[in-house]
Amino acid sequence: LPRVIAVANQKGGVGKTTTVVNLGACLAELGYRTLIVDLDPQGNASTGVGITEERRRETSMYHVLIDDELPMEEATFPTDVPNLFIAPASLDLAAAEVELRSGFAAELYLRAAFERSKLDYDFVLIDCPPSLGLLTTNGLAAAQEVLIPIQCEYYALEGTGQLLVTLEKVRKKLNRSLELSTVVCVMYDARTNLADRVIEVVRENFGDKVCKTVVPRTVRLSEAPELGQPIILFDSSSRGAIAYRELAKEVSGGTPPR
Amino acid sequence: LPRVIAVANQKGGVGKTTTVVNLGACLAELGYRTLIVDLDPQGNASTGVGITEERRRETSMYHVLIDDELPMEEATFPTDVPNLFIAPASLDLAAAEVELRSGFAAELYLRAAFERSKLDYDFVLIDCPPSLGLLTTNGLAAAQEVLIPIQCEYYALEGTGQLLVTLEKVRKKLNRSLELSTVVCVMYDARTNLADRVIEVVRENFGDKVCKTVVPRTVRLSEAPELGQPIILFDSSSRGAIAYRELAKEVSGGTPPR
Ligand SMILES: Nc1ncnc2c1ncn2[C@@H]1O[C@H](COP(=O)(O)OP(=O)(O)OP(=O)(O)O)[C@@H](O)[C@H]1O
Ligand SMILES: Nc1ncnc2c1ncn2[C@@H]1O[C@H](COP(=O)(O)OP(=O)(O)OP(=O)(O)O)[C@@H](O)[C@H]1O
Ligand SMILES: [Mg+2]
Ligand SMILES: [Mg+2]
Repeated sequence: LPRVIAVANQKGGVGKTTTVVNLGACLAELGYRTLIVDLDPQGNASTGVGITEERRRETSMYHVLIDDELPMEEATFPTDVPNLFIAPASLDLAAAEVELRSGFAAELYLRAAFERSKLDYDFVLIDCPPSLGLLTTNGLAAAQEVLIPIQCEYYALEGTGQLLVTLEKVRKKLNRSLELSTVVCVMYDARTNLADRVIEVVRENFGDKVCKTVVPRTVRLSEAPELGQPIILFDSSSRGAIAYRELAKEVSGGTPPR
Repeated sequence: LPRVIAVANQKGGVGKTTTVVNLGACLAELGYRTLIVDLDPQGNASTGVGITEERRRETSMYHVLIDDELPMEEATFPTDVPNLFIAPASLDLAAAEVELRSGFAAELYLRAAFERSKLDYDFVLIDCPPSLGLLTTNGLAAAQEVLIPIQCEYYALEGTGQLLVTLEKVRKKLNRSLELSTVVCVMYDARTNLADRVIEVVRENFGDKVCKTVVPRTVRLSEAPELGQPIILFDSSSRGAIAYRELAKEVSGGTPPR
């Protein structure tokens, strides 16, 4: 059974997508069969692994959520990275938020989709949009673990309280097994000691859930999405690639099962 | 009557709050009486001008939206910048999204609040959360203009189509006078020519709505929120302060009326 990890934080632009794409690629490189599920209507994770808008219109996570017979396999594509697969988002996913709300148990559509699918993976990473709405709740209800990326900037600290309250609500009402397993400090900018103060606060609040690996802010990481490539393809020896490889080892705990 | 400008973009972390706080402060410095309305439950704009969590719990935008007799004046506070005022957000604003949805014309609560208030300002800037949900729709329905900050990075380009579709829907169904008046390129990082390519695409798509002023990515801008100060108080001669002063002149067109 795969480890299903929702990558969530309602604060915007804190590296959720960048972490899903690059942690996913590095887990795949280690030999873990990994699926990225893109729940953000903007489809940044789909773009980040090179899936064009056209391809997404055919079948995407929108169709899987709306049609309760369609298994994940029907909307899953391979990527340029061996062992890495993607179930892309499309723009009509934004409409799903409204359409799902009218049905019963609207928060459990993704979990139901996982249950009717053959998830032949070691890891499933779910990229959530920057809100605590229905799409993110679906992601949290379908996962066993949550990974929170925290940007090393001041505003990013403010939202974590609200996120923990939401996680608790989801755990009580929708998903007893949900656990905050991993916190990752990202976009660390050595030019300011603000970043060090943020990391200190994060370690105080989250203790040993915080990864030792800190992802630096690097230009190459921000350039890779334009070519639709994870950093290990775009610039394999860059600081960003090294950091996400370290993170993949830390999250996976070492050698793949296959 | 004030110019009411909603600052919106569902892509997260693209400088909405930073633009509201600093454009607001620079308009105030020019002599325009300016109100910041914080519609984001995370309350980053409130923090950015130094309003503490405790102060927000008393009265905030949550109370104004929920209580249809409370005028904006009851939830408005002065800031350390002369001429700059704030109607802060509080965490319970997230609950408002659910509570408002059950009433009639849920999208028009903010407009109704403006109509029952004495808005004695030259500018009202509304900081929207990173989604196209009910709070953002309230902001768009209550404004006459929209300002879209666009981060000079690749993923940030993807969401603009979805945003334009939403603006059109709001214009047709809720607010005939809504106009996309201003697009600002922000967080420009000279270390990569990706930023130049993004600006080129933005100017192609939005023509003369795009401000000449481009806000650079600077460490000082990211440090200012920790002290709860706009950049003109935190480091008045920095590149960030210069850029937002230029932007304020461009948006206001010059001399204040008072
Ligand atoms: N470590 C990093 N170094 C440099 N740039 C980064 C890094 N991580 C992310 N970025 C860039 O910062 C921007 C925000 O990151 P990203 O889109 O991954 O955040 P997000 O949390 O997924 O955003 P949203 O809230 O919109 O979903 C993107 O343009 C991305 O390329
Ligand atoms: N020009 C800039 N230079 C450096 N840092 C910046 C700049 N503009 C914004 N930032 C920083 O980038 C982060 C994101 O900016 P900000 O919070 O203003 O974006 P936002 O669009 O309001 O985010 P959200 O989508 O969560 O509301 C913040 O930590 C902020 O301090
Ligand atoms: Mg994202
Ligand atoms: Mg903001």
